[in-house]
Amino acid sequence: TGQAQSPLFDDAKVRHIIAVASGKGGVGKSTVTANLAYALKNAGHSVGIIDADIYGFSIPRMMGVRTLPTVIDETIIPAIKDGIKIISMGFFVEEDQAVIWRGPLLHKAIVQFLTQTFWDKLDYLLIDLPPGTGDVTLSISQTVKESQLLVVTTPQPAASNVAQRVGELARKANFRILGVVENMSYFIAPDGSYQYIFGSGGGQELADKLGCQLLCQIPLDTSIREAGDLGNPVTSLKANQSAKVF
Amino acid sequence: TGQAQSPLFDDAKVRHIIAVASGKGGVGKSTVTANLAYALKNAGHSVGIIDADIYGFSIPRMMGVRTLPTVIDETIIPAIKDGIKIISMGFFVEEDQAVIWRGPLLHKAIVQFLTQTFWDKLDYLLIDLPPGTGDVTLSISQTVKESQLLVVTTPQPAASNVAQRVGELARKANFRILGVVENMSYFIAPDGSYQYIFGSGGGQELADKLGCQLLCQIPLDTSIREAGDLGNPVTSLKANQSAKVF
Ligand SMILES: Nc1ncnc2c1ncn2[C@@H]1O[C@H](COP(=O)(O)OP(=O)(O)O)[C@@H](O)[C@H]1O
Ligand SMILES: Nc1ncnc2c1ncn2[C@@H]1O[C@H](COP(=O)(O)OP(=O)(O)O)[C@@H](O)[C@H]1O
Repeated sequence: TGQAQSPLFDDAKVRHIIAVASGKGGVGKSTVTANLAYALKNAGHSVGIIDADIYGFSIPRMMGVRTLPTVIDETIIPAIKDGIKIISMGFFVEEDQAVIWRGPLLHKAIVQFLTQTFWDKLDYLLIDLPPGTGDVTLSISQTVKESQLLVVTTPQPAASNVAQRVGELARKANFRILGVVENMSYFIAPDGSYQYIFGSGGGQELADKLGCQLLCQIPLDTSIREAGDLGNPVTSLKANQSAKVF
Repeated sequence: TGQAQSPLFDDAKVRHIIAVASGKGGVGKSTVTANLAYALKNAGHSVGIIDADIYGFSIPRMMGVRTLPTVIDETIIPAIKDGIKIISMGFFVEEDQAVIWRGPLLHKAIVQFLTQTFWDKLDYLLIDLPPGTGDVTLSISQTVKESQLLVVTTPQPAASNVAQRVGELARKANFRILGVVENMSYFIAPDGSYQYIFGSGGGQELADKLGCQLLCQIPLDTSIREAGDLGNPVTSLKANQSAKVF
C-alpha cells in the first residue's frame, strides 16, 4: 500500500514515547494513562497524551478537559489541562456519535495526530491505544520509530491469554515492552480484608509470557472511579493512597 | 455493495432471537449471555448461542465447550454443552491468534454463521455481539429480519453515554429493544455492607434514554467470575444466590 510513503513522526523533541495497550476493553487502560500522566507531571516532567482509542475515546472526559485544540493552517495545537497537552478524537466528534471509519481513513487520521500536532519539547508522550491489536495500532507503529509499550491487564488468567497477541504486535512493530500493570487487583473491604473479586495471578502470568516485569498492582478502589468520572484523575489529588501506586 | 443479495437467516424454526450488545468491552456482556443461556435452559427452553464477538470471542471458554462443531458439506453442526448449541469464531482460530479481518471478510463470516448453521428448532437464539456498533453488528442486522436487543452496561454514568449509539443502531437495524441489564452494580462486603465501587444510576439512565426497562441489576460477585473462568456459568450451579438474578 502507499503507507510506506506516509510521513514519520519527528520525535527529535520528545524524550520518551510510551504506548499504553490492553488486550480487551474495560480493564482500565485509559484510567492508567490519565493517572500516569499526572504522576509524571507531579514528578516535574513535561507530558503530552494522544488518545488514539478512536472508537472508545475517553481521555477528554477523564482529564476534565474544557478547552479545545486549535488548528492553524495544517498544525494542530493540543488542548492543555494542568500543563498536560492532550489531543483526542473526542475533540472532533460528539461523545454520543458512533465513529465508523474504515482502515485507510483511520490510518490517515492517526498519522495527522502524530505528524501535524505541535508538541514542542516533551519529556513523555503517552499514546492511549485502542484495545486489542487492530489497524490503528499498526498505523502508529509505522509512523513512530521508537516507542515503549506498557500493557494493562486485570487479574483474571483469561485476560492474560491475550498476551501472545500483544507480544506479537510488539515484535512486529519494534515496540520495546516496558512492563505490565495489573489493575483491579484487590478490593480492600471496610473490615480491612482483601477481596480478590477478579482473581489473581493474571498480571504476573502476562509479564512472564512477555518476558518483562510486573511493574505494579493497582487496587479496585471507588475513589479511582469517582476521580475518573469527575475528570480529575486520582493522582492529581496527591494525598490519595492509590495515587502512591501510580 | 452486493450485500443486498446476501442470504437471509431462515428464522422459521427459531421462536426468539436476542442480540446482546454493549457500548464498551469488559462490562460483562459475554457473562450475561452465557448465564442467560443457562437460565433459559433451566426453565425448559431449547437454546442456541452465536458468539459473534469476532475479535474478542470468549463464549467457548466461558461455557467450557470441549467438543468442536462439525462441518458436513456446506452445513455447520454447532457444538453442544449441556444441551445448549454453540457456534463461535473461537472454534476456528487459536485463542492467542489475533484475528485481523477487514469489512467484507467479516460480513461473509457472519452471514455463514447465520445461514449455514443447522440449529433445527430453537426457542431462543442468543447472539453475543462485539462491543460497540461496528460493521459485524450491521451485517447481522441485515441478515436477521426480526431480533430483540438486550443492552448490558455498568453503573458508571459515563458508560451510559454510549446509549445513543446503541439506540441509533437499534433504530437503523430494526431491532426491538428488550431492555437494559446493569452488571457489577454493587459488591456485598463480608460485613454485609453494599459497596458501590462503579457508582450507581448508569443502568436506569440508559434505560430512560433508550425508552425501555432496566430489567435487573447483577452484583459484582467473585463466584460469577470464578464460574466464568472454570467454564461453568454460575446459573448452571443453580443454588447460587447470583444465579437467581439471571
Ligand atoms: N482501579 C480501579 N478502581 C476502580 N475503578 C476503576 C479502576 N480502574 C478503572 N476503573 C473504572 O473502570 C471503568 C473502565 O476503565 P477505563 O479506564 O475506561 O478502561 P479501558 O480504557 O480499559 O476501557 C471506568 O469507569 C473507570 O473509572
Ligand atoms: N457480575 C460480575 N461479578 C464478577 N465478575 C464479573 C461479573 N461480570 C463479569 N465479570 C468478569 O469480568 C470479566 C469481563 O466479563 P466479560 O463477560 O468477558 O465482559 P465483556 O463480554 O463485556 O467483554 C470476566 O472475567 C468476568 O468473569
